[in-house]
Amino acid sequence: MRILAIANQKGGVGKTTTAINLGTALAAVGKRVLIFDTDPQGNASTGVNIGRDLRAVSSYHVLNGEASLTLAVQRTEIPNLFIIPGEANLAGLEQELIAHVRSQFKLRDAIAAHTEIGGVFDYMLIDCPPSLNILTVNALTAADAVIVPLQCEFFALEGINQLHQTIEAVRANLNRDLTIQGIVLTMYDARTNLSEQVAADVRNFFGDKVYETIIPRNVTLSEAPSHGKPAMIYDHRAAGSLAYMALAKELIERERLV
Amino acid sequence: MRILAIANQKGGVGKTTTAINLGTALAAVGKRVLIFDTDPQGNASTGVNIGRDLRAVSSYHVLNGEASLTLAVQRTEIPNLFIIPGEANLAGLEQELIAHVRSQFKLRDAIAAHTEIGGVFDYMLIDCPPSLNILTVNALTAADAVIVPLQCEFFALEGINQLHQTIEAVRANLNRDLTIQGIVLTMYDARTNLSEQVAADVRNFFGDKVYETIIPRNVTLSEAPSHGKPAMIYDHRAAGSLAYMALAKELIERERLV
Ligand SMILES: Nc1ncnc2c1ncn2[C@@H]1O[C@H](COP(=O)(O)OP(=O)(O)OP(=O)(O)O)[C@@H](O)[C@H]1O
Ligand SMILES: Nc1ncnc2c1ncn2[C@@H]1O[C@H](COP(=O)(O)OP(=O)(O)OP(=O)(O)O)[C@@H](O)[C@H]1O
Ligand SMILES: [Mg+2]
Ligand SMILES: [Mg+2]
Repeated sequence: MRILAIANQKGGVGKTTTAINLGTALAAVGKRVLIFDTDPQGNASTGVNIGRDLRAVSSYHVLNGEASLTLAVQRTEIPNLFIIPGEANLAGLEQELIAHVRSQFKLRDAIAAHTEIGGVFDYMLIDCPPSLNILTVNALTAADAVIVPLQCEFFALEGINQLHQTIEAVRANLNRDLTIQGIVLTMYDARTNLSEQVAADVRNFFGDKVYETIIPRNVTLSEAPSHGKPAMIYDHRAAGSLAYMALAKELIERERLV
Repeated sequence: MRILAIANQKGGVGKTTTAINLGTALAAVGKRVLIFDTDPQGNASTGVNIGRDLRAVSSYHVLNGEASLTLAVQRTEIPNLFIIPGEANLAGLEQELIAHVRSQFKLRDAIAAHTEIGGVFDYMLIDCPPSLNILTVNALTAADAVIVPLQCEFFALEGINQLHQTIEAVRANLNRDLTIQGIVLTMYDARTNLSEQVAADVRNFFGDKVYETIIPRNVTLSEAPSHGKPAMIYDHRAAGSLAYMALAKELIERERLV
């Protein structure tokens, strides 16, 4: 099982939308995918139609040791796509874990304790909240690699340095093997110069770490969650759905080289 | 001086854009405004052209007690608009303050210790990061009222309950007088049904707490920060600039009734 953290402390850049739709696209081509939702809002869980009443056992319980990964896994309506839901208790985890010795390793240890999970799934995608807190650090410590959604907006460029430094710090202290799987440009609006400028800057800075695939700004991606479905299921012909299918193919290609 | 926290733990909903442009609009009609930037990304500081080299004294130093409010205040290029910048060290404050007795009152205490600030400014606008952590709690504890930017998207509705609960908890335990000044609908796209549906839902739920003024999705608002200027200065005729001018007038009207 490859563990990919989907992280960026800038808010609203498309982390959850990427976790849901990339996950669905990978599932559509036969990969068995587990989404681990560490966002206290639980948006990824809502996006695959896991209601609040189905989150009694969540990623919070896995991270505080009350539940095993195996216990927390749930099916979704999408074949090959499973989820461990997120919920509001996650917001208090930073304070709860402050005195724990291996507070950054809670997820990594939970995965090591249940190796059968590794045998069942091809990918675990971890949806991170918009901050570099204990939840994101747990994700980076457990992950093999990071996928960074980067919105084609000016403010989104500002945070890239901090994210880079955090990834380096995790690699140096907590997870020697952590790499950047790739940077995906999101909400690209071909009608504005801004998107083009940001995309060019990002490619200059990160080179071929940036996926060829660009996710366009596409209303289907923002409407689909209100129907409890990934965009791929809600409208598989939409530009957003096609882009995430292309991203999945590009990701699999890169993974082949790992 | 009225202290207004601009808060919503959902990421990318327009908190910083509101702090910058509402601040500028209030300054344009003669109010003296201080932006207190608690975001580790420091986007609000960048948006008013305060470079990284000018952030040696920041909101971080005010919140950990190393600097007084008065020392940290800086002019911007905009008349009547001042700022206490944000910077990366803020990200570590949660851990640093964990053992402090009045960790939630750091900002409130700093304001009480320097009453001359209250005499100089009409408004303090606090730009919060996308989480309900110690920085947002400090803002809510110091504030007279909260302005909630709410993006007209489905996921943005999900977090409203949690924010409401946090505001209630702060009101019950830390700041009895805290009220909701208003909810401002942002990134409204008249071409999609989604915006209309979300706006209708929000008005049903919050009634007249929702401002009449709606901020449209407008490329000037996202391009202006790359020029280090608020949209109001970059292009005062743009739809986004006009909307923030209207919001400022509506805010002042509401404040008159307080
Ligand atoms: N390519 C896109 N085109 C149009 N809308 C999009 C696109 N990607 C995401 N969205 C919408 O933009 C908003 C932000 O996206 P999303 O919630 O996935 O970001 P996030 O990084 O997970 O946010 P947070 O930082 O709050 O966790 C959502 O309402 C989503 O539906
Ligand atoms: N009305 C608008 N129309 C178009 N773009 C907008 C609008 N408001 C904000 N933006 C852009 O959307 C992005 C998110 O806005 P902003 O950074 O202000 O949100 P935020 O809530 O402060 O984000 P964070 O949660 O990361 O602090 C920015 O790139 C901004 O320039
Ligand atoms: Mg998210
Ligand atoms: Mg912001």
